[in-house]
Amino acid sequence: FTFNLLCVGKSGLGKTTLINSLFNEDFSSIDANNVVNNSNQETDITNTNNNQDDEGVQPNVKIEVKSKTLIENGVKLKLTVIDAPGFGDSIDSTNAWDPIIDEINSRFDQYLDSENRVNRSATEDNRIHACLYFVEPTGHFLTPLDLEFCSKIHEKCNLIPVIAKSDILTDEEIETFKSRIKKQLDERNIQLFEPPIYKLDDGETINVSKKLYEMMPYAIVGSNDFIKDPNDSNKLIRAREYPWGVIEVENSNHSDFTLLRDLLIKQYLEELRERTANVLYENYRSEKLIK
Amino acid sequence: FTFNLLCVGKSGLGKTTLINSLFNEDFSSIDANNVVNNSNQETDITNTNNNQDDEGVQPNVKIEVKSKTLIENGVKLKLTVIDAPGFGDSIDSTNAWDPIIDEINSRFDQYLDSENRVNRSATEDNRIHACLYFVEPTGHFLTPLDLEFCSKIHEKCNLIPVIAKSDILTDEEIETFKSRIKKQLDERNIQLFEPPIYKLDDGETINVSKKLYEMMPYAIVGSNDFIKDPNDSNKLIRAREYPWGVIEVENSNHSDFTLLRDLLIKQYLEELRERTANVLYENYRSEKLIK
Ligand SMILES: Nc1nc2c(ncn2[C@@H]2O[C@H](COP(=O)(O)OP(=O)(O)O)[C@@H](O)[C@H]2O)c(=O)[nH]1
Ligand SMILES: Nc1nc2c(ncn2[C@@H]2O[C@H](COP(=O)(O)OP(=O)(O)O)[C@@H](O)[C@H]2O)c(=O)[nH]1
Repeated sequence: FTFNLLCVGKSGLGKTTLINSLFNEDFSSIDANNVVNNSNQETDITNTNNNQDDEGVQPNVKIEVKSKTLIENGVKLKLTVIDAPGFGDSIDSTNAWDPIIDEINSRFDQYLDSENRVNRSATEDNRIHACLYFVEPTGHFLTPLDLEFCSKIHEKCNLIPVIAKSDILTDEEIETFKSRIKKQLDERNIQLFEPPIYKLDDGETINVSKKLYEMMPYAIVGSNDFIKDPNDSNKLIRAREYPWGVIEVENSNHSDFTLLRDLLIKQYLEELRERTANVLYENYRSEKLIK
Repeated sequence: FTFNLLCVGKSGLGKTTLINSLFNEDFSSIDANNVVNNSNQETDITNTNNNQDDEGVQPNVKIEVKSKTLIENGVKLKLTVIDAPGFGDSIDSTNAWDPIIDEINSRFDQYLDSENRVNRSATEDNRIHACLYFVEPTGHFLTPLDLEFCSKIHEKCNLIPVIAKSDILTDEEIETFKSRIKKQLDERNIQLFEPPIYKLDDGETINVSKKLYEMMPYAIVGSNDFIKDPNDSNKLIRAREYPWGVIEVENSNHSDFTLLRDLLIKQYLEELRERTANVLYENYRSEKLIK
């Protein structure tokens, strides 16, 4: 039972911290497997020009893979986090999305090959089941890079944008920012993962699903630090302590963290895997066969 | 009596809010004068390629100028804020610093010309007296763009880097971030504005000057919102209200805002103008005469 989560965003947006908070693990202590491909050459800014082909800039983006086996909902889950350090960190981020798109495609290809083999039941599903895209909390708009990346990835991968480090914005600023972001995404027909609604769902369940979708992009906060739970001094909770107050990661008045955790882990993990298999992979497969 | 302040940083880092907070004014309501030069053509990302010359990328950065007459320390002051919208906001930020360097140079040239005229006493000093550079509060390091810009500007302009929206970082994270930033700047010999120490200064004054320098880059917070002063309900103070607490802009436990205001306005305004005239402009002038 695998779950493969792609995390994309500029350095310093709290990606590592959020993954640790979501899965209650420490991912920073694992050694990453670096995917060896074109973009993993030791290119720095001066080298980039030497690597130019007709497509232009060779992006300085690596693909890093870390796996852990967890128990989630009583089930053994192999969680793999795919990170893309370097994305958006150079002065010139042209084509920064290419190594990431290549990674998604190569995992589709890998599955395509394995489907054609004799011993299919032994296939581990390495396809990307969801992409968490971290948006800088400027309060203004999605950047050109945000829009370019999202438009390139939403048809290959379940896209879940999040507003990183959203504690920087007041509730009012979050509202304004979210509605502007959604408008920009709509204008470009960029599709986000939508929790499916089933015929047999009751009203309550339907409302929860709808709310999960309406609240995107999730304004999230994560933390590697713990304090005593003010309501239960025997428990520890993740928090960020400031001179002016304490932000509690799991407090729904403080951020949408619990909504993201519900979507990603507690309620829709299976739906994310299914949409990958039945819709996104099938689209990839038919496009490939047509060519 | 003029003070010309250049503000540079990506969109959404709170530049407008900080200027309003520093000078207790509303700069967003003034119409900006746009400087008409090469980079002011309506270039968007697709056009950029058409404008390439041997130097490569034509940056999509404008220069905007806004002026207000204020009373500071009982003196009439013409404050001019020079902004560079578009800086760092494109997918490719190569050469984004060029329009800004051009602006500094053209103001030096303007002063050079006016020095050669008959009626010199009527000359208004339009040279850039200080540059506030806004660093994204990632908590990690200065970005390649930060370093490139700072190394290009520090010999032309009094450089004062600030950590924008620093309320996103805990006190501990600010300490780590500041020492990494200073190390990176030292490694490249990037010089920041240093409050001068005079022979007749007493020990107290010397300590204040040294502290102002050691605390750079200033971890700042600004706000356009006001609340009642908890200590004096007849007064209003700038603040940011969150579900978990209230950040007070002028509270020195909450940010270095008051230190920046001391440096920029209350104590070293004259020193900034003098260093521009006696050191930075003189260097520019001699280099120009040599050529
Ligand atoms: N204010 C705030 N800071 C955060 C949050 N998450 C992480 N940080 C801090 O941001 C810095 C960078 O976090 P990190 O997880 O390493 O970011 P990454 O480079 O995207 O992996 C660290 O100092 C974290 O403590 C958050 O939700 N809010
Ligand atoms: N957390 C935080 N937010 C700020 C701060 N200063 C401004 N903001 C908010 O950040 C957003 C962008 O601010 P603005 O001044 O327009 O940024 P600019 O694009 O750099 O001029 C607005 O929603 C501001 O209220 C700050 O010091 N801390």
